[in-house]
Amino acid sequence: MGRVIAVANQKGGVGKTTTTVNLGAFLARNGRSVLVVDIDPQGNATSGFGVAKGELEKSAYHVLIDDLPIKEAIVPTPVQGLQLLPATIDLAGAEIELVVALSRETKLKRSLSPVVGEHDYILIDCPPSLGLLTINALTAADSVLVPIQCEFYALEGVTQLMNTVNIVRNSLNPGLQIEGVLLTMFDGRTNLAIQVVDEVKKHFRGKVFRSIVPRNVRLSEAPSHGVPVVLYDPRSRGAEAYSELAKEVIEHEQG
Amino acid sequence: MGRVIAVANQKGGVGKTTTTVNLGAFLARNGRSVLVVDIDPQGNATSGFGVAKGELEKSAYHVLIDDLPIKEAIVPTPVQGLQLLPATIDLAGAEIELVVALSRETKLKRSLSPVVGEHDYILIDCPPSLGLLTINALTAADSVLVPIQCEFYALEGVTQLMNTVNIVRNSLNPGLQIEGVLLTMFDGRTNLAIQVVDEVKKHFRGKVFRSIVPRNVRLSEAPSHGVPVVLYDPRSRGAEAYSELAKEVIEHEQG
Ligand SMILES: Nc1ncnc2c1ncn2[C@@H]1O[C@H](COP(=O)(O)OP(=O)(O)OP(=O)(O)O)[C@@H](O)[C@H]1O
Ligand SMILES: Nc1ncnc2c1ncn2[C@@H]1O[C@H](COP(=O)(O)OP(=O)(O)OP(=O)(O)O)[C@@H](O)[C@H]1O
Ligand SMILES: [Mg+2]
Ligand SMILES: [Mg+2]
Repeated sequence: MGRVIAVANQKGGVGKTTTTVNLGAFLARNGRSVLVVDIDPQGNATSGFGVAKGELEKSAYHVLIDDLPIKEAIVPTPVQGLQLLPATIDLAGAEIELVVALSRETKLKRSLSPVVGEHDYILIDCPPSLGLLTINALTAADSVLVPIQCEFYALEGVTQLMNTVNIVRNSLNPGLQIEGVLLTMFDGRTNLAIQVVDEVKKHFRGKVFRSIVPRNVRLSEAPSHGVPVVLYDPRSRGAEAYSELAKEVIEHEQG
Repeated sequence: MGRVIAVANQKGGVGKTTTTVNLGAFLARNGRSVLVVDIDPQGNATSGFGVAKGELEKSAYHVLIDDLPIKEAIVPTPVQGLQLLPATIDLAGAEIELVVALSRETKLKRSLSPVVGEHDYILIDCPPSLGLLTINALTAADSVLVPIQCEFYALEGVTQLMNTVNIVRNSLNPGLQIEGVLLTMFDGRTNLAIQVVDEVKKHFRGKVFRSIVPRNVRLSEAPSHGVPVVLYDPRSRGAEAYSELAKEVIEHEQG
């Protein structure tokens, strides 16, 4: 039975997409079957796998708004064992269209139900907001993975995110757990980064992944080649960190 | 008559808040009267000026949703000549509440009208989305300043942003101009950054600011001290870049 993990944080640019794409790729490298769901209208996870958005006729928008069966929109990726539900610019209109839809918060959960049993992991890449698209992801998910950038501003939004997770748990998805908090873009040369790491570990006692993702230019170069870092530069420090993270996530499988 | 500039880009973490706070501070240093309007529910611009959000009774939420006169919510900052309309977490609910409000796109424009004549510049820090808060900012603005991070993913969303600017210009704000495109977090050691700069200059011929903001840790440290970089480390490369930017924006005054 597949585990559905939402990768969410309303703070922008903290590494949600980079985490979804690269964690997904390393889970697949470990023999797991993975589906990545891109529900960010920017479609960065879609291009992170080299999928040309302009040529797609079906995408997450049609699944969420037109009730298109999800299997008709899923596409392969360059990573063996990893498939993708792509996002296109149409999705930008979805938030407003969802506002008036019946049972609008559970649309994604219902769309995913035909494929949940076919994948070991379903990773959902969320946009930088706490609107209806992210709420849909939190409602569909078994757990939420929270990337936190090692920067001052990134600490501010965490309370708001946890409040939202609690609201969703109380009203829409009682089983929603925290998969873990991932520290990203760590630059050991700055005091600020070290202070943020201490702060986060204190605040999320026991929920912080051991793996810390360093700032590593190979992670930001890989998407321009349309592949995850495991296919671009597998020996880079960024690749190693996400490989370690995948091992930790797999450790959680035993519960 | 004050110039209203919206700082917007739905891509997350590209430097919207850092630009609003530091451009505002240097415009004030040049003797201009500045009002910064924070309409991002994360309230990063508010803490970037050291304003304690927890102690605020009035904020952008009350101005936008309860029609509180804006002068009752404006607070001073550590920068002489620069005032702030702060944001608190309440604002997160505003997007949904605005959906059903009458003339919902012009709420901010109407709220600002009492103070437009009192400031030389009003800078609006937008959240990382193209929802009703950002639409309100684009409708209230004379021009939009677009920070673009020198990264691959940051290029993807620009077309979507320009589409939105055109839609707002055609239906809500015929006078909306582009103040300029600002390249941020430039790291000259990576090829990727150089490629992105070339790409952006080609795409926005003539609209790209000469100043390019380098990646500089002093910019990310300053907010943890609750002050803009001009008060934290005025001789840093980050401070110099925003000082140059302020001079370019002032050059536009002569139109
Ligand atoms: N560890 C890292 N080292 C260097 N660059 C990174 C790292 N992680 C992410 N990046 C780069 O930083 C930028 C922001 O990361 P990413 O787009 O994954 O964040 P996000 O949270 O998904 O952003 P958004 O809020 O817009 O969805 C991207 O250009 C990405 O390539
Ligand atoms: N030139 C720079 N050099 C180094 N760090 C920077 C620079 N500009 C911004 N930062 C840091 O990068 C992070 C993202 O910047 P910022 O928060 O200003 O972006 P934003 O676009 O406002 O994000 P959001 O989309 O969440 O509103 C912050 O932690 C900030 O301190
Ligand atoms: Mg993303
Ligand atoms: Mg911001």
